[in-house]
Amino acid sequence: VKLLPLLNITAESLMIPSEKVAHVQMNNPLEHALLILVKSGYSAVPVLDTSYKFKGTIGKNIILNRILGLERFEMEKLSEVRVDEVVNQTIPCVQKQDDFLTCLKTVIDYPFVCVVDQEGYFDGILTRRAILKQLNKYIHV
Amino acid sequence: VKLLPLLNITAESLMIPSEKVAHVQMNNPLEHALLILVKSGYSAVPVLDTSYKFKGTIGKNIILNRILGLERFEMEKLSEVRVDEVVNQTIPCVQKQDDFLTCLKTVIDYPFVCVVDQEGYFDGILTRRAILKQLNKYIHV
Ligand SMILES: Nc1ncnc2c1ncn2[C@@H]1O[C@@H]2COP(=O)(O)O[C@H]3[C@@H](O)[C@H](n4cnc5c(N)ncnc54)O[C@@H]3COP(=O)(O)O[C@H]2[C@H]1O
Ligand SMILES: Nc1ncnc2c1ncn2[C@@H]1O[C@@H]2COP(=O)(O)O[C@H]3[C@@H](O)[C@H](n4cnc5c(N)ncnc54)O[C@@H]3COP(=O)(O)O[C@H]2[C@H]1O
Repeated sequence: VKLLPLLNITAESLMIPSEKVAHVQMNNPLEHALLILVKSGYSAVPVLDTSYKFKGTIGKNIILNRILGLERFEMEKLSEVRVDEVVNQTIPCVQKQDDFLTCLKTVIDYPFVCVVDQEGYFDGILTRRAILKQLNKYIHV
Repeated sequence: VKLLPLLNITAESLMIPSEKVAHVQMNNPLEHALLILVKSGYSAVPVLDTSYKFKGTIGKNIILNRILGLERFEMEKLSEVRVDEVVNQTIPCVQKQDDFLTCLKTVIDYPFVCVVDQEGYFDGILTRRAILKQLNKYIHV
């Protein structure tokens, strides 16, 4: 099994570029974020600010947990609470030039990680599927 | 890089056994399924019947899509619709003795696959995280 070519692959060649990534903005109400998540079908998506800098991620679970009251889901809160109040900022990031082993390590505990540049602008996302496809390709060589 | 020991690992040694897997039943209302999903934090979980046979999976997206009306999420449908009306039955399954390469191939397109025996009884789930952890361990040897 020749794994050497795999080790030279960078995040940039594996990532989904920003223009193909569904995202929401920090100042959106949760109602808009939940609609984007349900329509796109994704569990979670990146959150950006108005200048396209990466701020974190938001997922269906964060939103549903926020509106789950004692007796029911309090749907009215969806229009009252904004994304910036519940955004998850603990997602690791990588840079375009990071190598395959770094990328593999970061997706062990996260379905996707974000690719950002040195100033924090959003370049794209690196998914577990992209990493697994590459590994499956090289493991048969 | 010595990958040979990796190839002899089976699904059984990597799976999360059934007693540790959150699941719902076919005859549960969607309200119960959504609560299990929000409380456990999982995007989707296996669906079993009363004799513990594997029937499919259900996730937050299937449920939210089902109750999304023209103007709002119609929460009352959560108590009117049952899991068996929306269960996703297209998830691939593996068996306990399947080898690592088979397991790797099946999780490329699915966050998890179910491990079932020859009669269709549920043994556990095989997650992308378990596969990635093993690959990361052997790729450094
Ligand atoms: N529309 C679709 N068509 C075909 N397959 C689909 C799909 N939506 C989801 N999947 C499959 O389900 C996996 C988990 O999706 P999830 O939404 O939980 O988790 C996703 C989602 O949160 C995020 N993601 C992926 N692509 C995205 C995009 N274009 N924009 C925003 N977020 C994305 O990255 C996570 C991992 O994605 P990954 O591709 O590794 O893994 C995906 C993919 O294998
Ligand atoms: N409570 C928690 N503590 C720590 N990390 C957590 C976590 N919940 C989720 N994660 C992390 O997020 C990933 C995606 O979870 P998700 O719920 O979308 O997708 C999960 C979920 O749908 C299902 N799953 C995992 N463990 C489960 C369990 N014990 N019972 C039922 N379903 C499970 O398998 C999918 C893939 O799981 P995987 O472990 O590869 O990947 C998990 C794991 O890395």
